[in-house]
Amino acid sequence: KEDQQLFKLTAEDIMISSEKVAHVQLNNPLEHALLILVTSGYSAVPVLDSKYRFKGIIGKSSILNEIMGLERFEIENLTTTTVEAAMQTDVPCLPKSADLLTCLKALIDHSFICLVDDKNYFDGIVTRRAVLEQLNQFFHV
Amino acid sequence: KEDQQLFKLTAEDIMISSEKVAHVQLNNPLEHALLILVTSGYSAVPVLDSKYRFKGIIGKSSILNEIMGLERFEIENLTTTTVEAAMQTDVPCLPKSADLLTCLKALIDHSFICLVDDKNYFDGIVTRRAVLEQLNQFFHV
Ligand SMILES: Nc1ncnc2c1ncn2[C@@H]1O[C@@H]2COP(=O)(O)O[C@H]3[C@@H](O)[C@H](n4cnc5c(N)ncnc54)O[C@@H]3COP(=O)(O)O[C@H]2[C@H]1O
Ligand SMILES: Nc1ncnc2c1ncn2[C@@H]1O[C@@H]2COP(=O)(O)O[C@H]3[C@@H](O)[C@H](n4cnc5c(N)ncnc54)O[C@@H]3COP(=O)(O)O[C@H]2[C@H]1O
Repeated sequence: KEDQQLFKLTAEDIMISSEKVAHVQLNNPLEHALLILVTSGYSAVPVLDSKYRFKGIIGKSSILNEIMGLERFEIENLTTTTVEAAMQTDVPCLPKSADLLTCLKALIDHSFICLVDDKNYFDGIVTRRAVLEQLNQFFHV
Repeated sequence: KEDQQLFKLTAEDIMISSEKVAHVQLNNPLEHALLILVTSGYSAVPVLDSKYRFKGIIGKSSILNEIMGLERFEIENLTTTTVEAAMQTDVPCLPKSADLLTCLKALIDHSFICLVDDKNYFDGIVTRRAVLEQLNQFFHV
């Protein structure tokens, strides 16, 4: 039955692997992160260190919060603030062996989940779109 | 069986109704839309006309594209450009009577779907989060 197919899938089967994921480095200035976000069109992307370990995520929301001062735009913050200072770190991660239902549960409150190995090296991301696509196929057979 | 419960749900059962949805008006300057997006934290929100009819959606991505000039930030565009000039209009809508599987299919490529009646009056939105939450409950019984 289809049930078996769906439950056998893992994050690795539906993930966007690391080389295809737009990301930034910890010590990049915010200006660089904003450029990556605007050219890719993504709301948020992972932040990695120089050894490719996962550190957090940075989005347009956090960058806008940094530059919208009370009176005016503080554009100079884009060159003086680093990604490390503005990123979110309290985000869940999963191993790429996680099953689809574990991914589904984690994606209720997050647009994407980062996949890391036991030494925190970055493997890729699983997105809401990928899980919704599998569920759509499951119900429409 | 649970199957029956899931398939009986409609968009109206899981939607965020219009009075709880952050939105902007067609003729607002972009500066106003940016303020709503930054204070609410949302990536994008619906655009309505003065009679509460749905017109499109406006997000941080479209606003940033308007103000990031080639050489420098063109902040003045925030006061001179209207929401109508920068919004996306080719987005799908559904009636609030749509069933859950119809919502699931539409949400594969959109973070949220606007719900409108037959005269295009805005009823609310259905989000990926709401559908993922129902599917999570369905599989975890
Ligand atoms: N260039 C594009 N082409 C086609 N569709 C696009 C698109 N950009 C965005 N979308 C659509 O809009 C949804 C929300 O994108 P958002 O950028 O807010 O949020 C994205 C983004 O923050 C991140 N993301 C997705 N793919 C990425 C990648 N290759 N590299 C880095 N981050 C990625 O994961 C979130 C969820 O992605 P998901 O695919 O579930 O959901 C995406 C997708 O359905
Ligand atoms: N203030 C908050 N409190 C708790 N969680 C929050 C939150 N803001 C964002 N999130 C979480 O982040 C996800 C992506 O939000 P985003 O703003 O990119 O994308 C949002 C936003 O553009 C829009 N949206 C959601 N609720 C809205 C509302 N009340 N008014 C206007 N737009 C809304 O629908 C998209 C999808 O929403 P969804 O709930 O599926 O998914 C949300 C939710 O899981």
